[in-house]
Amino acid sequence: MKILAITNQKGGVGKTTTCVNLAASLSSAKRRVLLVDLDPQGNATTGSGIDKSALATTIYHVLLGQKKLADVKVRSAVGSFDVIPANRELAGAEVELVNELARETRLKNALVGLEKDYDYVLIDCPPALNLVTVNALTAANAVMIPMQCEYFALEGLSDLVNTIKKVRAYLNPKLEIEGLLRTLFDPRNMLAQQVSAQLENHFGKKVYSTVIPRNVRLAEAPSYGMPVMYHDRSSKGAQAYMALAQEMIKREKAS
Amino acid sequence: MKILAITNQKGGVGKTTTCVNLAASLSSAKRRVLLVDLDPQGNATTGSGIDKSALATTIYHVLLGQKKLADVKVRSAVGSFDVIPANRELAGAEVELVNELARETRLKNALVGLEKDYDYVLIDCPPALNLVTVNALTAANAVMIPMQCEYFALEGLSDLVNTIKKVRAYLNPKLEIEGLLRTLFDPRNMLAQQVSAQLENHFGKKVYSTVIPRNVRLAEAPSYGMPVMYHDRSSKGAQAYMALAQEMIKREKAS
Ligand SMILES: Nc1ncnc2c1ncn2[C@@H]1O[C@H](COP(=O)(O)OP(=O)(O)OP(=O)(O)O)[C@@H](O)[C@H]1O
Ligand SMILES: Nc1ncnc2c1ncn2[C@@H]1O[C@H](COP(=O)(O)OP(=O)(O)OP(=O)(O)O)[C@@H](O)[C@H]1O
Ligand SMILES: [Mg+2]
Ligand SMILES: [Mg+2]
Repeated sequence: MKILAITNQKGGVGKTTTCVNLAASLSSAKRRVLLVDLDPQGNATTGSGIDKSALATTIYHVLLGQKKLADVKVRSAVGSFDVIPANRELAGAEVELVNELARETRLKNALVGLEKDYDYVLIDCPPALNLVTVNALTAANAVMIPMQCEYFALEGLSDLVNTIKKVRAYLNPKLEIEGLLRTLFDPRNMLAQQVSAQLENHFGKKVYSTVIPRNVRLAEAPSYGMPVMYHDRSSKGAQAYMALAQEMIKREKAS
Repeated sequence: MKILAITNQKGGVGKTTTCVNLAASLSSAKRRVLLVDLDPQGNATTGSGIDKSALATTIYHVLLGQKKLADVKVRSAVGSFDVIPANRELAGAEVELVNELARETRLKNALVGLEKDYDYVLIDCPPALNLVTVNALTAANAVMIPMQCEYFALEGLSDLVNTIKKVRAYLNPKLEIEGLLRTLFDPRNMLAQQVSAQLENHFGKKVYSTVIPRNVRLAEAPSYGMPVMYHDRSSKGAQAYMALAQEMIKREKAS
């Protein structure tokens, strides 16, 4: 089972869009997928067609030891993948977990025993390097870093890489960066091309060959509560995430 | 002295871009401006041309009571405004402040006595509704909400408005939403037009008439460490932030 943390503390780089659309693309390729929403904004929950206001229990209750993952699991409205939902309550977990035992391994322990149920677990992280994100990095065996090819996103990369190194040293020796995903990419933009070239120079093979273009269909899909492949299958956005799913499956087979 | 918290927990909506460019535009209109960077990413610090790695003390030390604002203040490289810088160390403040006395009023108390020095204090907030953001809302007398006209940004608005109401009720009775600023606006995008119309219907006069268009010069400027008016003064981005400064100055005079 691959447990993939989709993370970048820079805001608005396409973490949630990647998580939801990759979940749908992998499940349409017959993989069994669990999406875990670890962001109190609950965007991955809404983007999967789930009504946040109707939820009695969420990932918050799992992290605080009050519920098991199976108790809070729901099905995506469209696209046949399972979701561990989140809502605003999760914002309290950061402070409440600080003085608790095993505060960094709450998610990792909750996922124990699911190996036979899923092929992929995709974790959508909040835009912060906090205890909730550390839970994701401790539970994961791979990290995907969505990257908008702009200056502020590039600036934050070293802090993120340092945090991953620390988690690998103290909490999760298996943790590896699987790849950097170029998102919201506009090829006409000189800056984007320059940043993209810097990523390839610096990270080489760790940069996915699939590039996600800026495509308005990706921004529209969440308002219909569905992944883009169910909103407009022929769109560049839908095609790109299906290509990413294929690239990941090929990497699985090669390893 | 206007103390403006520039905040939205949705990531990547243009908080930092607004803070830096508004600081430059107001100071070019002969207002005395202090920019406070409250985000551990330190993007407003870098966007003002300040080298984060060379800083010995930052806003982190002010919030923990180790330094006064005047001790950590630096001058922007270009654009003649003062900056209270931030770096990655600030990420620790959230947890360290939790059990401290007056944890919500640290910034407010630090700003006491500056009324005669500045006309505007602009606070760049992190993408979260956490204790650091509550410090900004408690210190502020007005809130500006940068809003990308897309679904996930709209979804988060009610949580933000509720948080502002709570801070007003328990910590800062003067706190008012001054306005919502439409950012990264692409008029060709149907979704953006729909969301924009919803904002005007719901918030009326509280929506600034100035709209910030998507303009690549705004994304380029930070890589030169300067506000966009010093990178390309004739660009749509620079013109829009100068218009915003004028709109704010007019609102000041009217009140
Ligand atoms: N490739 C794309 N083309 C067009 N719009 C996109 C694309 N990817 C994401 N978006 C839109 O850009 C905005 C930011 O994306 P998203 O919310 O997925 O980023 P995020 O990193 O999860 O943000 P946060 O840091 O707030 O969690 C959203 O409005 C989304 O709909
Ligand atoms: N009007 C605009 N036109 C083009 N690019 C923009 C515009 N405003 C911001 N940007 C770019 O979009 C990205 C997001 O903007 P910015 O970092 O200011 O948002 P933020 O809300 O401060 O993000 P965070 O939530 O991470 O703090 C940056 O790369 C910035 O350079
Ligand atoms: Mg997100
Ligand atoms: Mg910012």
